[in-house]
Amino acid sequence: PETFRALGVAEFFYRNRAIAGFTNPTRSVYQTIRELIENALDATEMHGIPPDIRVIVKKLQSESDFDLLEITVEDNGIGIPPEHVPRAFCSVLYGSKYVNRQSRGVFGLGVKMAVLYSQLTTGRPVKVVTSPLGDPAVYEFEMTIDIKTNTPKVLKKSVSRSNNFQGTKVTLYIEGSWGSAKSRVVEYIKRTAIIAPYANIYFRYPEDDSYRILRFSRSTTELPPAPREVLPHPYGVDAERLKSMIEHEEPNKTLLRFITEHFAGVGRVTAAKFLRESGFGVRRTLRTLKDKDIVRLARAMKTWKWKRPGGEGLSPLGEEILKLGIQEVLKPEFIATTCRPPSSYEGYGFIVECGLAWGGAIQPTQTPSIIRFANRIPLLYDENIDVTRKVVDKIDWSTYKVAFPAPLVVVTHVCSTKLPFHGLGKEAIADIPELEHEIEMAVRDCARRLREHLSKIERETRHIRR
Amino acid sequence: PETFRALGVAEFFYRNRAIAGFTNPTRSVYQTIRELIENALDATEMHGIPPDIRVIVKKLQSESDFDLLEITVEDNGIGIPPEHVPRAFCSVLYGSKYVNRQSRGVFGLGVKMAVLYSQLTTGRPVKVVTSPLGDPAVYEFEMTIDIKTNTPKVLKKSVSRSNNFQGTKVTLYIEGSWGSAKSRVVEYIKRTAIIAPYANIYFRYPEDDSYRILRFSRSTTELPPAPREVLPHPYGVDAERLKSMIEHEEPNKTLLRFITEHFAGVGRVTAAKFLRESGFGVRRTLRTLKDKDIVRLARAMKTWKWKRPGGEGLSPLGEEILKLGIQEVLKPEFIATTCRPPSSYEGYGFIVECGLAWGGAIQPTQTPSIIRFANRIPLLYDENIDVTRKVVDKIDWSTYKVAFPAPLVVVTHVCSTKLPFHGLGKEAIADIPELEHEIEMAVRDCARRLREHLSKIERETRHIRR
Ligand SMILES: Nc1ncnc2c1ncn2[C@@H]1O[C@H](COP(=O)(O)OP(=O)(O)OP(=O)(O)O)[C@@H](O)[C@H]1O
Ligand SMILES: Nc1ncnc2c1ncn2[C@@H]1O[C@H](COP(=O)(O)OP(=O)(O)OP(=O)(O)O)[C@@H](O)[C@H]1O
Ligand SMILES: [Mg+2]
Ligand SMILES: [Mg+2]
Repeated sequence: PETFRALGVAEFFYRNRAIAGFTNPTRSVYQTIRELIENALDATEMHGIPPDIRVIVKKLQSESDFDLLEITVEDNGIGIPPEHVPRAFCSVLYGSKYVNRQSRGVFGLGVKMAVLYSQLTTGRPVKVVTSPLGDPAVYEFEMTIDIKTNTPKVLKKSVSRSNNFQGTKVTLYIEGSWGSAKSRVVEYIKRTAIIAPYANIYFRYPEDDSYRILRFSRSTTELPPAPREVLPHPYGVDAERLKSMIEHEEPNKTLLRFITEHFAGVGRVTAAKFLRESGFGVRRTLRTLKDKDIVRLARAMKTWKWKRPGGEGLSPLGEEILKLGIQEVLKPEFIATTCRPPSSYEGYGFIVECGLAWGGAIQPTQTPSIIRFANRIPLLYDENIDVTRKVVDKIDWSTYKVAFPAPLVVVTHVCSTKLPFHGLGKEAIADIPELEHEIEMAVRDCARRLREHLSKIERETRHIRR
Repeated sequence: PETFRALGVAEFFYRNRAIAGFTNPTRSVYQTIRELIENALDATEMHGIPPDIRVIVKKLQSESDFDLLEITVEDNGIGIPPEHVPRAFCSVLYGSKYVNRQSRGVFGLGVKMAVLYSQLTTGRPVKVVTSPLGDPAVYEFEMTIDIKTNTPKVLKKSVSRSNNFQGTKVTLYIEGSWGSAKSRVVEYIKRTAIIAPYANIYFRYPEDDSYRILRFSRSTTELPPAPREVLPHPYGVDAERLKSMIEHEEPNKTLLRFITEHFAGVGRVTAAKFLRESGFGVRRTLRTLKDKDIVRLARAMKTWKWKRPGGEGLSPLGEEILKLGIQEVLKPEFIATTCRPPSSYEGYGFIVECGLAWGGAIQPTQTPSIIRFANRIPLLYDENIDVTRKVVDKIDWSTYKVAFPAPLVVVTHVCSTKLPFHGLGKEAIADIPELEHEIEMAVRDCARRLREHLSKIERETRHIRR
């Protein structure tokens, strides 16, 4: 006889933490650090604050085969209001990024996974010091997650006067393998800095019996435009979502008003045309819709010919940052960059930017190397199921005069209000057809310019030989 | 200023359904069907009942660009007690497989994802008819999920007298792309049947404007031994889990009794030795343990030299079923199979079985083809991040006299009390080091026998030529 039970959501993610990137002691160290850094960058850059980020990894006296690490990430961001701190750090599925806007964070889970991992390896509470924007006080918390109930346990809390501190500082204690994680963490931070020339990043970490410091100083205070929250697009609708939107609306509102107010890029004329052609009265009120009408309305919205979403609210890197970053990290002899026009999938807008680097300091490889970014996050793992790898592998590079081994690196950045991540660990992007198409167009665009460059070199070489 | 909110767990999985395999209208059809079939097989085979499974896919009149499908899966399994039916189908993270036992289901999520998908595409409720083992009544339900609260809404419920029906029948209405899903679903069902010669499987599905029937009749009523629930192993422990186990115990129980009762393969002598060597009194009671003692105890358990888990409770396919299945589906000229001794990772036991097929009806390919199974589930997607693909690709096949293109297929089956799935869609197995090692040993074992076979053919061919 089977024994039924409900599993608490915190317990579910604790048991299945491998699915959120906490697979082994090396990757868990990497995931912990990156979740904290991504929160810090969201808290600064998305709010017009040039980021000052400090990342300190300390090795403490370990009582096991693994390293005992103290991880601290500090930022000068907007901070967290004290009434939200306990749940933001110790209640799974709690956050401020559940809106239709481009951001690094998406699941309301990241820092909680790190806290869970810290708790299960060391039992030590997470320490958070924060002073929210405009608040003269500084709040200090020490907390753990009660896994059974998914609620925070605040062990210590204090308030003090701010001495000019504004932002957030998070400290966690975890067990893991620093030795094998180090190169990945260093690479992650370098790549983050490369595409964020407006950020100061200070990274101090253990090396042999001492420490090493990696410092990136900002070369500009000019930030990219902050991403904006946008209304959903009709192509992203489904019966459940529509039902939920209607439930929260005034019952006497007309369908015409409902559609123009709730959906992006739908003006009164378009909305009226859509409603009439789909068999709905423009003055019909929401209260008159039965469930099967809502299903019919959702279907009609999904199949009608709307103007597709543009890049509204999106914040791409820009070709200048992409070029500079590629130059700095790869030191190639040739670079081609491109930015595709905005596109969308299922109603979510996205923009693909691509850079191709050739020669110079690049080591030849049997297949093109790829460097991936998504919503400004460097993606280092799970390359084999990433859409960029798929695109780069299906291209016949001989048509672009490339013969392997070749010194070729393809760099891609995708930004979107909803990135189609493969997994909760945010490491690979799924091969959604529209996205795959745009990446392919971008790569081929750059590849054509590489071909011109290689042809030019070929002609010059023949010329010299005469 | 950021707006904080808690996201309900049902809403989280609804929004992120792509991460659970519901990525597009083709794969969503596949995922819906397989989640139902896996539940049906768990309900029969794991309880000593030779499975009779009926899978009916019907195309209904569609009002959109997509197919409207009625999916029905019926089994003769142990059924579901009526008090559990609503939550089993309409409350995310509810199920009977949260125990340490080999089963197809693991997350308590699968059928709910199918119900969510059905609800958001068609708005129609799920229909469940069930008669639990030993219960003369038949219960019929029509239900939906209230996504906001993660609770079931029972729209209809009726009880009637059973006319010999025992088992469960689930009917869902979904929108999706049957045309592109068909070949995957057919392949999934064929592969399921191939390794379950004790099952009757009847599959009726749309083809052109009509239907096609695929029928597998059992060739034996002998079932493999049912997997058994086993105690956790000390290597699988962590501070949180230990704390939770201790909280549920009598406070006056001694550490010695606690360890021998709660952990697999730990006898009194071993437990006493472990406790003394780790600095804990054997008669010390649980109530005297502070949090930091529990952390220290967990660490000690993780690093001590315990006898590793064996295959206790596991139920492998067996080489006979593996051979017969490979013969039937691939019709090769040569087969080698092997079963590795039980191994474990992080305290979870697993067994790797492998088969290698060569020639005959197999078409030559540029790299070896692979056919994967895990806990008897055929894995058809995400091959590129599966551990079997990684192992097969890193082997230098020329040492086994294989030159590509070659007619070579590698078949693997892994069974475990906890499969290291990459994602919630249960499609690929992560490359845990111990697992990767065992799969490599198994493949090389079979490859050596292939080499003997190919050498023999080589010698015979040279012989004939003289
Ligand atoms: N350094 C920080 N500064 C300001 N706010 C923060 C910081 N770290 C976390 N937060 C807040 O806590 C919330 C929860 O963080 P968490 O990492 O768990 O989720 P997320 O970033 O929203 O999504 P994801 O799971 O993808 O990381 C965030 O949404 C944000 O509002
Ligand atoms: N056909 C069936 N016969 C008997 N019990 C069933 C059947 N289908 C579902 N159940 C019960 O409902 C529970 C929930 O099913 P669900 O598919 O959501 O989760 P699961 O199978 O436990 O795990 P997974 O998410 O990996 O599929 C199961 O654990 C099982 O107890
Ligand atoms: Mg985050
Ligand atoms: Mg299931």
